[in-house]
Amino acid sequence: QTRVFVVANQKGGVGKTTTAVNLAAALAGSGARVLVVDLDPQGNASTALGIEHSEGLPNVYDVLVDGEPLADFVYPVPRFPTLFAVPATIDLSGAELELASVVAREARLKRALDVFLNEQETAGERFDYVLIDCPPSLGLLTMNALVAGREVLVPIQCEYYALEGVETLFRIVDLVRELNRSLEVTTVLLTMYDARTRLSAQVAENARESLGRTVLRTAVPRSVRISEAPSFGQTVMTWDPGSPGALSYLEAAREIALRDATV
Amino acid sequence: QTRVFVVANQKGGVGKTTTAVNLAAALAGSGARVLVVDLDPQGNASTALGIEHSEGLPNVYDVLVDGEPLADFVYPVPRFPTLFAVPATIDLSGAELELASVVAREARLKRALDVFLNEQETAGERFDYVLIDCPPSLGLLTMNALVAGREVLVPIQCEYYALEGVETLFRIVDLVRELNRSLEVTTVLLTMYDARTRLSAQVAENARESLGRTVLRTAVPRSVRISEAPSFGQTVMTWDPGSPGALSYLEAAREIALRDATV
Ligand SMILES: Nc1ncnc2c1ncn2[C@@H]1O[C@H](COP(=O)(O)OP(=O)(O)OP(=O)(O)O)[C@@H](O)[C@H]1O
Ligand SMILES: Nc1ncnc2c1ncn2[C@@H]1O[C@H](COP(=O)(O)OP(=O)(O)OP(=O)(O)O)[C@@H](O)[C@H]1O
Ligand SMILES: [Mg+2]
Ligand SMILES: [Mg+2]
Repeated sequence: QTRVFVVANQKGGVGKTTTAVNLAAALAGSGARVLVVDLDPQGNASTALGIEHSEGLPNVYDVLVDGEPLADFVYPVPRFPTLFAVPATIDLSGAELELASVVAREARLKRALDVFLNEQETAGERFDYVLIDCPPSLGLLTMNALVAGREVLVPIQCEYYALEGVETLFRIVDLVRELNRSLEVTTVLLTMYDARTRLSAQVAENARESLGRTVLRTAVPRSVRISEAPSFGQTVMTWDPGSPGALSYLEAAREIALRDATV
Repeated sequence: QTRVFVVANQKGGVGKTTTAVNLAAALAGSGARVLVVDLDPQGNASTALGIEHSEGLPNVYDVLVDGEPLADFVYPVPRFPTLFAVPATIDLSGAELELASVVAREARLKRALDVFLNEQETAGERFDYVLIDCPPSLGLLTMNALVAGREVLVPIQCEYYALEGVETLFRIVDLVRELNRSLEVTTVLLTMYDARTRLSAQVAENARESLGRTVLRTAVPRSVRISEAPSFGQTVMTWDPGSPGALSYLEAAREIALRDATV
């Protein structure tokens, strides 16, 4: 069965996009068929994967608001034959208001994704993974992702504010379970771990204590090569494959692949 | 005239909260009377200023949704006699939905703040600065800040994605001018500048080229002391006053104080 990850955390700048694109590349690099859905109007995941996403271009907005089929917005990602992405443009920021009075507005992505995944399966081209990149809020876009998803992947930055909002996110996931029984927070990834600071170690320890086995053994180090990669329209996996950042995303991908969906 | 800054940028983790609290402390440290309004349901500014903000406690939610007077939610900040703050709790995340059908919902903060500032002025205790910390989105909370504010301060992280969303923010500010004539983006602050990387220099150069004089000469360096301070419930101004981070916020505060509101 296709594993559908929602990469979410309402705290800003914790590495959601960086995690979604680099994990996707690492998984695709070892042959898995992977789809990234960009659900952030800023379109950072689209940028990192080298996909055009200027205002007005076809994107996930057309799926959510106009109900168009997801298949029409799936683009191949350069350098990775089994990696595809659905871009987001700034038009998506209007979706929340435009869907305000629509019935079942939080299930729009789920319906489109389920149809698409079934079609692909029938055609013998089943996707192994879907990764949905969320904006830094718990509004309608993130709700759509949580209703469509099967597993939640929470990146936690090894900084002080990082743990403050996680409890709220877990509560929201519990609420969404009424609409989506199978949803579960299966994976937590520590990001921007800086081995030189006590703060990083403290946050990592607190996270492992309170979140237990969901926290991956691999922590992603803070690394300039990771933050440089998007300026070249690449993921760090191709920009600097031997760097500590790339290796840690490979490790994390391997850990995720070896665990099955139930923790 | 009280200077009312809206600290906004929909990109997450760029240093909005860090800038709001450390600038406020730097300004208050030299005698100015300063108010910080936390408008982010995560309540990171409240944490950094050492103000209790657990769910259900009195906070800015009561002002926005129940129309209570702001004066009832202004708390003194430890270690700074002329620094005050209005906390935010997680209850604030319900405000957007609860105000959905209320008339003039984007002007709720403005009304409360104008009443409060007038009262303070009449009592001979005029505030010199107000800094409103926004969440990483352009929803109703940030709209309330933009309608209430007079100047916009945009922190820009010296990382690749940083410039992608700034154009959108400027467009929103233009739209809000219909409701708030005096609103202007007067100040841009470069944050987390890492002198060792080409990327930082590139982003800083691009920002100065496209945003001109609004960009402060001072850039805040990436510094562990800044990110450690909130774990001690302090700003870096008291946690490590001689550190490069504290000194750069002092510099930035001086630059802002010397420029008057019109750029
Ligand atoms: N391990 C890392 N080392 C160094 N920089 C990193 C790392 N991970 C992410 N970054 C950088 O930190 C910034 C924030 O990361 P990113 O944009 O992925 O976070 P996000 O959670 O998606 O942000 P938002 O909340 O705005 O969606 C980016 O500039 C990114 O390049
Ligand atoms: N100059 C700096 N050097 C090092 N770390 C910093 C600096 N400025 C901010 N930080 C850290 O980076 C993280 C993001 O900063 P902060 O929370 O202030 O950003 P924000 O824009 O308010 O985030 P959000 O979008 O979630 O509101 C925090 O952990 C903070 O401590
Ligand atoms: Mg992102
Ligand atoms: Mg903040």
